[in-house]
Amino acid sequence: QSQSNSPAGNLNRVKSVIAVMSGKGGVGKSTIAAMLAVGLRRKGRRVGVLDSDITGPSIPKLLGVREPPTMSPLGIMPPQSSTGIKIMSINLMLEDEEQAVIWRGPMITSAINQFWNDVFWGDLDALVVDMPPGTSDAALTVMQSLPVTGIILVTSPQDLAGMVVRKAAHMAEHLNTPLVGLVENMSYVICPHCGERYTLFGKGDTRAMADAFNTPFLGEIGIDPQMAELGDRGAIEQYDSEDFNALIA
Amino acid sequence: QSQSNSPAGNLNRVKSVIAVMSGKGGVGKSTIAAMLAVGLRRKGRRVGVLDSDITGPSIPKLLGVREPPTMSPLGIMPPQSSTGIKIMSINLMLEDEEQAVIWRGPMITSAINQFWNDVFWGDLDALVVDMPPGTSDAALTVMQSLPVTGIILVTSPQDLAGMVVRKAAHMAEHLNTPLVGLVENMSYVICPHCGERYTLFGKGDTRAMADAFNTPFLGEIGIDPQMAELGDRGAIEQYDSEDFNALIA
Ligand SMILES: Nc1ncnc2c1ncn2[C@@H]1O[C@H](COP(=O)(O)OP(=O)(O)O)[C@@H](O)[C@H]1O
Ligand SMILES: Nc1ncnc2c1ncn2[C@@H]1O[C@H](COP(=O)(O)OP(=O)(O)O)[C@@H](O)[C@H]1O
Ligand SMILES: [Zn+2]
Repeated sequence: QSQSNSPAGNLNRVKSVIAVMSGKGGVGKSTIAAMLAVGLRRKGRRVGVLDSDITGPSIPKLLGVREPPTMSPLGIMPPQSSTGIKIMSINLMLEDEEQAVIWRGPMITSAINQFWNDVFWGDLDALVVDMPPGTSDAALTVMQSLPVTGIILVTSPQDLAGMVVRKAAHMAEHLNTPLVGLVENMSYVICPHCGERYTLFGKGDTRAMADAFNTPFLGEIGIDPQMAELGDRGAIEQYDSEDFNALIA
Repeated sequence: QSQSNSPAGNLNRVKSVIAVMSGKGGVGKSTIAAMLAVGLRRKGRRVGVLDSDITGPSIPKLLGVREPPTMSPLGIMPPQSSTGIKIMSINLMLEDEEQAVIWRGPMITSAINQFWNDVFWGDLDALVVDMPPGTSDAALTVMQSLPVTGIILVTSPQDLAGMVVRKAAHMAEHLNTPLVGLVENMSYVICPHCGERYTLFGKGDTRAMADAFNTPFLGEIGIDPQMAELGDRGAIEQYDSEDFNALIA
């Protein structure tokens, strides 16, 4: 399981690894990955999040964590969020969260391998892996080097997004990585003035996509300004909504 | 200018190369790149679009082009959109637009180099380059191998997006690639029922970002369901709006 340089790889006991992927950027993958960890944590599970988006990391900001990891004889010790979610991300190792990480594929691959092998995650019920957009080095490294239990695919209603998300689904099939299910995000919006519910990005064919890949449709999430705002303030752990509760149930 | 295997590299006369970048996915980068090309074409310019998002290509779908490129003694001949915009994208070379392209960095780099060196673009007033999310192989290859005249940065109002877009701006600075300006997309929405204008993703600090990078703020674009719909139908060339006209002016 581990080509670790540190004892961590041999000490870690991670029961399941859930990768959250979309292929397409901006569909809400990181927010849903963070909320999945929050939901599991609310049920008392021991949870970690591995941010495999090396050049566009969002997890520390969403969960309000700025503290860098520390080194110990056991390995790299991941900082924790306010509710006790362990986090590992390249952004925690930068002086400034806006610093560019201008790395080609091999550096991305070795960073992800280090996050899996050399971080002392300890005993976890679940490790959530937030994936970057695309089907390149990071996605290959996660699916080939981590014992991924399953992938949650996130899409938004537009055909354009769906086309790229299907590429990610095909990638999972090629690499024999099971799909846990498919979530549609940004499905509708409710006007704060008149209360009408309407769609901004059309009516997606996400259920048909779930059927095509023989995987459950896990539900729709509406656009909620409060989610974006709490995410920007590093307080996504305070977010609560019917859509998310139904998803995490 | 060219390490070309074909005569194209020596015959092409491209007056300017404008890269549209964000670092963050889903902010509208591809749609704005396509609309920039459409706007220039409406003014009678000879325009091409190079889709450097190899694993998540959107340009052919937005511009409604399915015809594959053809080989000629001059090089790879790019198909054209209905209004005459030349296009080159990996998606035009696939049997099925949903097929996954599971390539690591070096393959991505060589594809982008081929799109620049071996495609017979001919005489162009402008080549628009649509960039993928991230600051990895594709972005490095475009900035190091193409004579980029300038970069248009696209962000959305959320702080989370802004943080990652600033990484892209820092990358451009490190690579001495000039910034043309900064566009904020998804800035507001107008309710189709009551006509109220409101924000979904907060009030961005994009003007402050433009100042910080000493580059012009090029304007705001609202969320318009018609833009997503025309994009999904491959008819973005029919889109028209005050926000876009102000941007392209
Ligand atoms: N359902 C939603 N309602 C409101 N804002 C959302 C929603 N989903 C995502 N967002 C916001 O949109 C932005 C993009 O989401 P993010 O999780 O970063 O997407 P990805 O990881 O796919 O690029 C973030 O600022 C996030 O807060
Ligand atoms: N201002 C807007 N109004 C409505 N839909 C938009 C707007 N900007 C982008 N979109 C839609 O959002 C999706 C993402 O846009 P895209 O151009 O693919 O972003 P990126 O290239 O940054 O990933 C597309 O389906 C597009 O049609
Ligand atoms: Zn309304």
